[in-house]
Amino acid sequence: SEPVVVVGLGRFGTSLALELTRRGTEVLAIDRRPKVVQSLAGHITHVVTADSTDIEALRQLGVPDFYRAVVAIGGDLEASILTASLMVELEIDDIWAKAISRQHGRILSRIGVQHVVFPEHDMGERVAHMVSGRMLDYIEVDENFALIKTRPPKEYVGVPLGESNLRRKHGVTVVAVKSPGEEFTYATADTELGYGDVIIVSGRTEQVERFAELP
Amino acid sequence: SEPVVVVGLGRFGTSLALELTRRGTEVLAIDRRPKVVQSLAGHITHVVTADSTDIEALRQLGVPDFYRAVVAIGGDLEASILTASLMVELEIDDIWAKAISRQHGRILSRIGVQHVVFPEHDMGERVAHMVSGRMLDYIEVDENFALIKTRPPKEYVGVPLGESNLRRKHGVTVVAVKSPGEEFTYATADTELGYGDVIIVSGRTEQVERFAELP
Ligand SMILES: Nc1ncnc2c1ncn2[C@@H]1O[C@H](COP(=O)(O)OP(=O)(O)OP(=O)(O)O)[C@@H](O)[C@H]1O
Ligand SMILES: Nc1ncnc2c1ncn2[C@@H]1O[C@H](COP(=O)(O)OP(=O)(O)OP(=O)(O)O)[C@@H](O)[C@H]1O
Repeated sequence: SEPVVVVGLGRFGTSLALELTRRGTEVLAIDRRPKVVQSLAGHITHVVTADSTDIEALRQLGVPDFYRAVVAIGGDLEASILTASLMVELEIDDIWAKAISRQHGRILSRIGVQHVVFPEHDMGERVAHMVSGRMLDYIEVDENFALIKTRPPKEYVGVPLGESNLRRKHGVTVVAVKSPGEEFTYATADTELGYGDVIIVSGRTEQVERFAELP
Repeated sequence: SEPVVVVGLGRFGTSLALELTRRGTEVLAIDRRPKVVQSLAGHITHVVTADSTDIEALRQLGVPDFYRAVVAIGGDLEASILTASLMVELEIDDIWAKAISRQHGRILSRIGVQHVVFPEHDMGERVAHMVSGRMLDYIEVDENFALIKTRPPKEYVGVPLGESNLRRKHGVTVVAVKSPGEEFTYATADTELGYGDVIIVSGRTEQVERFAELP
């Protein structure tokens, strides 16, 4: 797939750049801190020390030739917004940027960033659901739709899904099942939920949450 | 559900404490920065200024009575580990802690933290999949199983899922479908994918990734 330029090698940017590299995508990673750049040399396709708010530096690095860019600068709002603005000016087609607040995100959108992400904010909400409920994971797909990882309620253990009729009774669908020692496989009408299983359940948010609370 | 004590009101901790409060869970939030505490007073059940590495302060705040705690301190490793260690000492049953590196996470687990989360790292990986592929979202459920949000490949538009036989051909399952202007609803054999639809697809990681790349 197309090469990606990643600016900002904090924890989020580093994880992103490493994962892209691991998946075979060519990455040009830029950070102004030499120590950070040195520690990642060899782990990312190309890592360079540069100031991303300097348009000439970006040009010299060949950034205008990139189709996609990620601005992963959080704490320094000025650097984040300036860098994003330069990416728009250099006509990068697909710009992603991290925002640390709603306001920060709004500014980034207004200057032309197509995809704004809120890593700490989104993870805070996700972990809040895990902490306050019995679910093992919670993913909000939409404002009203969610996917959760949870254990089967006792009353449905040992019953084939086709008989449990979870959709009619609870408005939820079991998507996949993982038995101890095995991997996740998709659920069918014949799938019998086991006591130690972990299940992926989808449905409207309130309904999957309630389902996860069943003993 | 049980009250939760949250230590550390950075972006992650704040988002978590606010989401818990919004969902009706009682929260005691602690941060040593008075400004942060003041800005959140009234938005979280209880917010107090205190040093979480001071066991007496925690006792005075009634922390030992809590069943669950979240240590949301990232940058200050010493404060994170000391605080987590005190939570274990105060016999909090269910401790969650944010870690900013594998090493940090290992230490937290060793001292007795039951749930270690890596917000920036996990989001970095998630966004890496969104940036490098055509998918709209990517959630890793397990090392080998993933859920993605994507658009239907052209060849399956206008065909009922029962006929598309995606499981046999691509090893993936369409979990839910969202048509423009509508909400997500679970997919059935009769569901016909439309051109502007967004679909949630589950399956083994490589298979859902390949499916998302179909034109
Ligand atoms: N103008 C710039 N040019 C290049 N790199 C920059 C610039 N400004 C900031 N950075 C780099 O961006 C990285 C991330 O910035 P910062 O630490 O402020 O973000 P963060 O959101 O707090 O990070 P994390 O992902 O760890 O939460 C840092 O390594 C920093 O050196
Ligand atoms: N000993 C302590 N007692 C109370 N609060 C503390 C203590 N140490 C750190 N904090 C608070 O924890 C909060 C988060 O810490 P820090 O900013 O280092 O983490 P972070 O992971 O970088 O945050 P973010 O979630 O924004 O990425 C800060 O508001 C800080 O004041």
